[in-house]
Amino acid sequence: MKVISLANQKGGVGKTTTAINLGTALAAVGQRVLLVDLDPQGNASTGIGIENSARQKSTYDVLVERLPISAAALPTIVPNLSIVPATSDLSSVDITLSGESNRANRLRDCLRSESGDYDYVLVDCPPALNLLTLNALSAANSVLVPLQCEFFALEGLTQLLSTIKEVRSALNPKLEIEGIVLTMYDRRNNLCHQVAADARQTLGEMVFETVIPRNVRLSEAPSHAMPALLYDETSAGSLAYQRLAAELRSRSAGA
Amino acid sequence: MKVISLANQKGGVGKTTTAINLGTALAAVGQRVLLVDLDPQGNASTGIGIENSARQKSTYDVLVERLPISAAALPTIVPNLSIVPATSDLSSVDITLSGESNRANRLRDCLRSESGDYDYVLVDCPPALNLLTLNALSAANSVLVPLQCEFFALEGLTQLLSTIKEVRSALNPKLEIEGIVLTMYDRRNNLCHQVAADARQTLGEMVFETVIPRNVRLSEAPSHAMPALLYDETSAGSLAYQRLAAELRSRSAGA
Ligand SMILES: Nc1ncnc2c1ncn2[C@@H]1O[C@H](COP(=O)(O)OP(=O)(O)OP(=O)(O)O)[C@@H](O)[C@H]1O
Ligand SMILES: Nc1ncnc2c1ncn2[C@@H]1O[C@H](COP(=O)(O)OP(=O)(O)OP(=O)(O)O)[C@@H](O)[C@H]1O
Ligand SMILES: [Mg+2]
Ligand SMILES: [Mg+2]
Repeated sequence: MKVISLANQKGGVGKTTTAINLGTALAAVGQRVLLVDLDPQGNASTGIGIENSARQKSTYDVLVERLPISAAALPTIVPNLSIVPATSDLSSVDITLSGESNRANRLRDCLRSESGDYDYVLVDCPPALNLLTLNALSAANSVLVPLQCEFFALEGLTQLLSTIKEVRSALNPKLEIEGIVLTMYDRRNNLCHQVAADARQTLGEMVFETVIPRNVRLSEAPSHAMPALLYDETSAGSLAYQRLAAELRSRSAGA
Repeated sequence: MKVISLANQKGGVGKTTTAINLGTALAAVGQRVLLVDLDPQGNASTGIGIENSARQKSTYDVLVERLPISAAALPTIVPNLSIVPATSDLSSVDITLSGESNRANRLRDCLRSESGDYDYVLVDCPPALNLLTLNALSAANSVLVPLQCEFFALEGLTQLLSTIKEVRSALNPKLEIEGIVLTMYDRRNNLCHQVAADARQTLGEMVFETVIPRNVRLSEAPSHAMPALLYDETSAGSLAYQRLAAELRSRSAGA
């Protein structure tokens, strides 16, 4: 079982969209995938079609009550893809767990006892370097960083990479960087070219070959409560996430 | 002096872009404006041209050491526009102030003693409903909510509006909603139309007439360390923010 956390404290860069669609693309080729929605906004849960009323058990219960993952995970409309949904209660986790010594390792401990059921676990993080994201980085084998091709997005990367180093020395010595995936790429836009070139120059191999284009079907799909791969399988966005899934598997295999 | 906080826990919706460009548009018509950068990413500080090396005093010192605003505020390349810059230290404020009783009112107390110097104070918030955003909501006369015309963005609005109600009853009884401004509007995109129509239908008068279009000059300007109004004054983005400033002033005057 490989645990990959989708993290970037910069907001709106495509963390949730990547978690949902990469998860679906892996499930589509037979991998058993679990999504863990660690964002109080619950966008991954909504985007994959889990109504609020169905979120009786959630990641809040897993982190705070140590509910086993198997008791919280729900099937989705995608075969081989399950999710532990999120509710807005998650935003109080910083306060609820503030006295606990082991509070950053809660998710890691819960996932440890589930390792037989899934091939991949994808954790969708909120846009902050807070206790929720720390739980995701502590539990992860690797971090996948969606990077929007925009000026502000590049600026936040240094902070994120230094946080990953801190987590590696304090909480999770084996934490690796799975890679950086360029998102919302618009080939007509000079700034995009520039940011992408800068990223490849400074980060080299860490940047995935696959680039996710800006594609309206990716942003329409959540309003139909399904991943883009089901909403419009041959759209540029869906095809890009299928390529990303293939590249992810070949990079891990080669490792 | 009117304190307006730019808040929305959904990431990447245009909080920083609105703070910088609305601030500049108000300064351009003679209003004395202070930006307060409350985001550990420091995007507003970078976007207005404040190098990291110039951020010796920052919002961290204001919140934690109770440094007076006048000792932290820096002039910018825009006449009439100053900024209290942010550094990544801000991300530890939750922990540093965790034992303090009055921790959500730190910014409010600091701004109280500055009221003579500015006509407007715009506070740029991080994408989270955390202690930093609570400080901004406690200090504010009103909240301006940038709303991206996307499905996920609409979903987060309910959480934000209920947090504003909670803050009104617990911390700041006079907190009003200045309005909701639609951002990154692309008239060729059906989803945009739909989200904009939904927002106007459910929120009515709260939604500003002025809509900010998706405009590449707005995302290019920060890489030149200046607001779009200086980078390209006649671009669609700049003109929209000038209209927004005019509408903001006429809405307040009419109040
Ligand atoms: N490649 C793409 N093309 C077009 N739209 C996209 C693309 N990727 C994401 N989006 C849209 O952009 C917005 C931001 O994406 P998303 O919500 O996935 O980012 P996020 O990093 O998870 O945001 P947050 O920081 O709030 O958690 C969403 O409305 C989404 O539908
Ligand atoms: N109207 C617009 N047209 C085109 N690009 C825009 C527009 N508004 C903002 N952007 C770009 O979109 C990205 C997100 O905007 P911005 O950083 O202002 O959002 P934010 O809400 O402050 O994000 P965060 O939640 O991370 O603080 C930035 O790269 C910005 O340059
Ligand atoms: Mg998200
Ligand atoms: Mg911002």
